[in-house]
Amino acid sequence: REPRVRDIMEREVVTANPEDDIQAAAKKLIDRGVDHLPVIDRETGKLLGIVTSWDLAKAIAQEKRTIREIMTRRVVTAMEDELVDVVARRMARHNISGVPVIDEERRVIGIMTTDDISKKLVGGGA
Amino acid sequence: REPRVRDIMEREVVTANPEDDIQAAAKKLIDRGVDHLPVIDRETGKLLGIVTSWDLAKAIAQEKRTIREIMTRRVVTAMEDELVDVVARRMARHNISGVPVIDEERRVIGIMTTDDISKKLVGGGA
Ligand SMILES: C[S@@+](CC[C@H](N)C(=O)[O-])C[C@H]1O[C@@H](n2cnc3c(N)ncnc32)[C@H](O)[C@@H]1O
Ligand SMILES: C[S@@+](CC[C@H](N)C(=O)[O-])C[C@H]1O[C@@H](n2cnc3c(N)ncnc32)[C@H](O)[C@@H]1O
Repeated sequence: REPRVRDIMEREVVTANPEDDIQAAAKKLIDRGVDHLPVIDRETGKLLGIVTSWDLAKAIAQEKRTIREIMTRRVVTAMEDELVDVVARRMARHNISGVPVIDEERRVIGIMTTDDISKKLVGGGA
Repeated sequence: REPRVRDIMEREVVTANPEDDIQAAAKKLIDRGVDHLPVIDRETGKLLGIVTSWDLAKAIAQEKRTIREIMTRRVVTAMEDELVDVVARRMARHNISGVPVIDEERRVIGIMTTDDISKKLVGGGA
């Protein structure tokens, strides 16, 4: 059986708010050892954008200060019932390392990264 | 035939020097759209450490200024004739997304990331 996103996605997602400052976002990434922060609207819980450690590198290179300035708004996402290789192709096409997994109401229910795909390839060996 | 590191590694590696400042390293990552910078000794060409966009996030969180302060010195590496799944297991064990590929003299001849492994899984589909 072909693996689906729900089989390998992480369900505990670290998220950010658009009014967070860059240092608060950086601390979340460091505390949890992750690279991706979906940005969530506090009122609705819906996906607004995404910030990665790469965007924080961009903040240093371009001297930007807030999450709103550096977050990507057109987010590439996945649904949990999609085939992993279809989503892996989508990530390769956009040169990105991870996608938030959303439900029909655009709420974030998980995240899948190329690290998760690579682990699946070797039977999750760690 | 089981894929080996040489079959999927990137051969054009973006590198940094230990005396680079953080903004110079950030600009290299952004200009090339990558996350990993092996740090190379200018005199010998040998691998000294590694800096990733995650380390730049750390520099923001912890207010550090130089590559020397934030680079990781004990670098997890691979040789080009190793099996991809052996190296993928090594990356999963260390929770890292990429390894420099080195020769017998510890010179960097390539880099392999979980993005490269994920692309290989789908036949490099882009
Ligand atoms: C081109 S990628 C290259 C670096 C790295 N591999 C990464 O995924 O961040 C960097 C840019 O992609 C964006 N990005 C990352 N994941 C994304 C996603 N799921 N949807 C849209 N943009 C995304 C980031 O916000 C960042 O601006
Ligand atoms: C624990 S990982 C988690 C974030 C991300 N997945 C990454 O690979 O950077 C972050 C730390 O791993 C280190 N790192 C990344 N690649 C490495 C490698 N090949 N060998 C040793 N350390 C590495 C980075 O320098 C950084 O301090």
